[in-house]
Amino acid sequence: MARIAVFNQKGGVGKTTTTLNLAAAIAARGGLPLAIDLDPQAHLSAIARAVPRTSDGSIYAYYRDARPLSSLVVDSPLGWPIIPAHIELAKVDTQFGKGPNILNRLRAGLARDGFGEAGSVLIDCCPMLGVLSLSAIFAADRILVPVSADYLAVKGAAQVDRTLNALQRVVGRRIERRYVITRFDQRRKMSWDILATFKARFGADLAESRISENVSIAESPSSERDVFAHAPASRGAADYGALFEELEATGFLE
Amino acid sequence: MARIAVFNQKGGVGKTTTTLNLAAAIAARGGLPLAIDLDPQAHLSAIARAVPRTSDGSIYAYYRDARPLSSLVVDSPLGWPIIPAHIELAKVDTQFGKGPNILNRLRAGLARDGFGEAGSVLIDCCPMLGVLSLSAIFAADRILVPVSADYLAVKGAAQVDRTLNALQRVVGRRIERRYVITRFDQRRKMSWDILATFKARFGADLAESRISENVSIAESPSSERDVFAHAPASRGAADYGALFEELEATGFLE
Ligand SMILES: Nc1ncnc2c1ncn2[C@@H]1O[C@H](COP(=O)(O)OP(=O)(O)OP(=O)(O)O)[C@@H](O)[C@H]1O
Ligand SMILES: Nc1ncnc2c1ncn2[C@@H]1O[C@H](COP(=O)(O)OP(=O)(O)OP(=O)(O)O)[C@@H](O)[C@H]1O
Ligand SMILES: [Mg+2]
Ligand SMILES: [Mg+2]
Repeated sequence: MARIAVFNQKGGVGKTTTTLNLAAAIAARGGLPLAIDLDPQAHLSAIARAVPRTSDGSIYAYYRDARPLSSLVVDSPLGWPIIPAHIELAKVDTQFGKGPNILNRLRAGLARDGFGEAGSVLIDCCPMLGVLSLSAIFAADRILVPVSADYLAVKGAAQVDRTLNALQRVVGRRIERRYVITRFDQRRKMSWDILATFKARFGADLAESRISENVSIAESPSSERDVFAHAPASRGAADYGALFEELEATGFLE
Repeated sequence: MARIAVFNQKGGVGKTTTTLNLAAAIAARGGLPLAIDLDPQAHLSAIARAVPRTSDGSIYAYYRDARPLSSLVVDSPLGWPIIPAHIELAKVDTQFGKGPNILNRLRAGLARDGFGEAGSVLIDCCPMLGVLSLSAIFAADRILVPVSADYLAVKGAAQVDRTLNALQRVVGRRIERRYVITRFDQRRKMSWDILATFKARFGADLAESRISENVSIAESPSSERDVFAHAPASRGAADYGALFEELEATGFLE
């Protein structure tokens, strides 16, 4: 089963939204998703009503005290478990040069506790290419890259591509990735131009399914729910359902 | 004249877009804006066609070699000057604990060269509360906080508020701030609910002017232009013009 880093160094492209709704789709289909919030801003944890009062209950405790990851898993009203983040997690990003092994610690922790063997692990990354996000990329079997359908995100997607290719030389293996267009507004010519650009650039690495700009997707966090619970008949729910189907069928979640 | 940090630790809320279009509005009115790109992802620099080939031509050279900031200013086809960023700037964010004075170096550099005395300095921040963004906040006379009209941005705005209040105790003075709602979609009930929430929370710190969700704003980076040059008759141009007028009239740009 897969360990998937949901990564894009560009801000606001739908990483948290995609982690939330993909985990929900997996759970609805009887899969066993585990979410790991690796963003000190802890937005996914907040939606899951799982933000710990102190960093002791967060993934920072793994880094600081070597607490086993399995001891940090909490259930959530969303219906699937999460290892929450905490603002103190930001200290990890300042630890470059404090030992090259920091980048491998997450991978080691997941392996030690057997995460990703029976179910899918989805790691929500912060919008920065630092120790945390690199740790997620190194820990993952594959990378899911949400890219919003706007020009500044196109620039960001090109950077992600270059970054992953550079990292491949470091890790010595192909880093499997899938780009997913988000916030696609079919009424805008820009959306279609960008779709063409992404198809040309990413080819088979671009998911067929795209996520429409849909108010239900934007609304669901306010009631601390995923889009399926919040608005099951919405376009947003349909689109995330279709994305799940495609990733499942193409073995991306294995 | 003002040194303004355009800051929000949440990603994708319109920091770069607001820096771009506010600088353009200031320049159009005969002001002398200077933009400083403090985001290693250098999106503003890219729109300005000013990304330097090596970090020698970027603000990283100030941090690494103490090159004077005035020597790093370049003109741009946008019509106003910029000190560009570079991916190597990310190294600065890993330098917490390498001396408390790192947070004051930008402020000192601006003062040394007299920036912000004759014109407005706008500092585009990255979506992280690290050394770079904190440096911008410490260097600035006031903070402009774009917040997009969606619930995850509401969470982010609350965090910004708490952060600025905490920093006030550190710097020993009130940190003047203005919140600006961006990506406001008047057709969505959510937008109006969020507007009410922000009014209640931020009161007089909330700008009256808000920036509508407008495709022209999203398109302008693709032709490396601001929205006034790209689509002068658009709603986006009108909204950024109105924001400029309000900030000017209320002395925020002084
Ligand atoms: N398809 C969509 N339709 C409408 N709104 C969306 C959609 N996808 C995301 N959003 C909204 O856009 C905003 C940014 O999304 P999100 O926070 O998931 O991005 P992110 O990449 O995790 O951001 P960050 O870089 O700050 O972590 C959120 O308010 C979210 O609700
Ligand atoms: N008012 C608007 N209408 C339409 N699109 C907008 C608007 N404001 C911003 N955008 C688009 O939203 C995306 C995010 O904006 P932008 O990159 O300026 O945010 P940011 O806060 O600087 O992001 P980051 O945190 O990654 O630096 C961009 O593609 C931009 O073109
Ligand atoms: Mg996020
Ligand atoms: Mg930006």
